[in-house]
Amino acid sequence: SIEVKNVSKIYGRGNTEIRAVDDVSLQVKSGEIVLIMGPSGSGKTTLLSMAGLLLRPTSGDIWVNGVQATNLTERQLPQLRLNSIGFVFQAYNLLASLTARENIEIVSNLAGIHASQARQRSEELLTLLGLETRMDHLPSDLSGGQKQRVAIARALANDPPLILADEPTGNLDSKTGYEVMELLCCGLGRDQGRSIVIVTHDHRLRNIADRVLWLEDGKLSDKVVPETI
Amino acid sequence: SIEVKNVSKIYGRGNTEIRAVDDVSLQVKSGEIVLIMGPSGSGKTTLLSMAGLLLRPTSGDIWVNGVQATNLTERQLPQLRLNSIGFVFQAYNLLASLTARENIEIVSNLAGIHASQARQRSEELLTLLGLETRMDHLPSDLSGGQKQRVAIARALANDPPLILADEPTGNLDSKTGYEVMELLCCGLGRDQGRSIVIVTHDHRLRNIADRVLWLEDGKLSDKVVPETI
Ligand SMILES: Nc1ncnc2c1ncn2[C@@H]1O[C@H](COP(=O)(O)OP(=O)(O)OP(=O)(O)O)[C@@H](O)[C@H]1O
Ligand SMILES: Nc1ncnc2c1ncn2[C@@H]1O[C@H](COP(=O)(O)OP(=O)(O)OP(=O)(O)O)[C@@H](O)[C@H]1O
Ligand SMILES: [Mg+2]
Ligand SMILES: [Mg+2]
Repeated sequence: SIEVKNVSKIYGRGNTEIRAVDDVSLQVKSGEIVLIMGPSGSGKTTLLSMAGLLLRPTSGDIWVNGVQATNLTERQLPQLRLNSIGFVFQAYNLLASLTARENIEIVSNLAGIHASQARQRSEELLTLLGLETRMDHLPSDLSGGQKQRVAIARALANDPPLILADEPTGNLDSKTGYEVMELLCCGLGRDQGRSIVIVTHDHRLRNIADRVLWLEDGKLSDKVVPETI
Repeated sequence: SIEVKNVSKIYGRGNTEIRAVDDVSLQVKSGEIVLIMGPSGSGKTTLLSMAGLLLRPTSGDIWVNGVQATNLTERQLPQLRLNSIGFVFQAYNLLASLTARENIEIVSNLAGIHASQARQRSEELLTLLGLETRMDHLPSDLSGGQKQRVAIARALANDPPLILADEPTGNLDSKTGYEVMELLCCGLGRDQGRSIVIVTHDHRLRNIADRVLWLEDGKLSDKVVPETI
C-alpha cells in the first residue's frame, strides 16, 4: 500500500521556480490498481518518483507499506525501496553493460535471493513478456518496446507489494500492451494484495483500473478528461 | 521523397543472426504521409534508420530525394542527412548539455542558417509545441513528453523535404498528441510537398495518414492488424 499526504515538489528557485506537484494526497490500498493520467508536463513522473522514494518531497508525508518514509534518513531508503517497491521508469534506466536477464537478476541478488532462483525468476518473467529469444542481449541490441518490457520484468523480479509504473506501454503495440496489462492486473498472484499505481497516457489501461485520477498543473482530481478523437 | 528497394538488415552472425528487416520495398512521394505499424521488435526502427541513412542496409538500395544514398561514401552521407532529412528518434537523443532551444538551433547552424534566423525558428517551433516556458531548460529538467516534443521540433528545424518520425507521440497525452499530429500533417507548409513516414503504435495517427503499412518479422505488407480492445 502507499499513502501520500499533502505532498508538494518545487524545482528551481526565484524566477525559475516551478511547482511540479502541488499539495497532492493519495491513498492506494492492497490489491488496488490506480491510474494517474494527465497532460504532458503536469507532474506525473515527479509524483511517482516521490512515491517511489527516488525524490524527496519539498513538503508533505509518504507512507510505504505502513512505514513513514519521509521520517527515514537517506541511508535507510534503499533497503525499503529494494524490498517494497518495483519501479518501471519512463526511460527504462536499464544498465547498459548487463544483458536483459542480468538486469533482472541483479535486483534479486541485491535482495539476497539465491542465484539459481533469481535466474529462474528472470527467465519466467522474460518469457511471459515475449522476450525468451532476447534474454542474453544487451539493451543496445534491443528495440524500444523490448527494453520497456525488460524494465517491467525488473520491477516484478522480487514480487514487491507495490508496483509504480511510469508509462509502461508507451512503446508497445496494441497486442503486446494488452498482454502487459493482463500480467500487471491479473497475472503473477496479484490477488495476494499488491498495490499498483500506473502513470499513463493510454486510455485503454482504464479497463484494468479500479480508479482513475487526473493530474494537471501538479494538482490531483478525479475529473478525468476523455480522449481527444 | 524516399524510395527503399529490396532492403534487408541482418544483425549478428551464425547462431545469433537476426534478420531484422527482410527484403522490404517502399516508396513515399512528395506530400504523402505514410504510417508504419507493427509489433514491438518487428524491425520498424531498423527500417526507419536505414531510410534515414543512419544505418547501412545489409543489401538493397535507398534513394533520398532522388539521390542514390547507397552509392555514396560514409563521408558524403552527413551532408545529405542534414539537408534532406528530419529524424525524430524513439529515445529522442537530445544533447544533454544543450538547452531545448540550443538543441534545435545547433542543427540550423550546421546547415549554415544565420544565428538570428535559427533562434526565431526554434522559438516558433517550441511555442507551437507548447514549450515556450521550457526553452532554456536542459533535457534533464524536462518531462518525457517535453523531451519528445523538443526532438520533434529539432526534426522540423531546417524544414526538410523528408520527415522520419519514430513513435513521436508515445509519451504524449491525447490532446498534446493531437496537436503534434496537426502540426506534422497540416501545419508548417506541408503543402510544399514534404514526405512524412511515421513509425507508430498509435492507431489514432491513422486519421492523418494517406497509407498505413504493417511490418511483422521484418516483412512489410498492407494487411494492418486492427487494435486489440
Ligand atoms: N544492434 C542490434 N543487434 C542485434 N539485434 C538488434 C539490434 N538492434 C535491434 N535488434 C533486434 O532487431 C529486431 C528489430 O528491432 P527494431 O528496433 O527495429 O524493432 P521495432 O519494430 O522498432 O520495435 P519497437 O516497436 O519495440 O520499437 C528486434 O528483435 C531487436 O531485438
Ligand atoms: N529536475 C527538474 N528541474 C526543473 N524542472 C523540472 C525538473 N524535472 C521536471 N521538471 C518540470 O516539472 C514539470 C513536471 O514534470 P514531470 O516529469 O513530472 O511531468 P509528467 O507529467 O511526467 O510529463 P510527461 O507526461 O511528459 O512524462 C514539467 O514542467 C517539467 O519540465
Ligand atoms: Mg513523465
Ligand atoms: Mg522501435
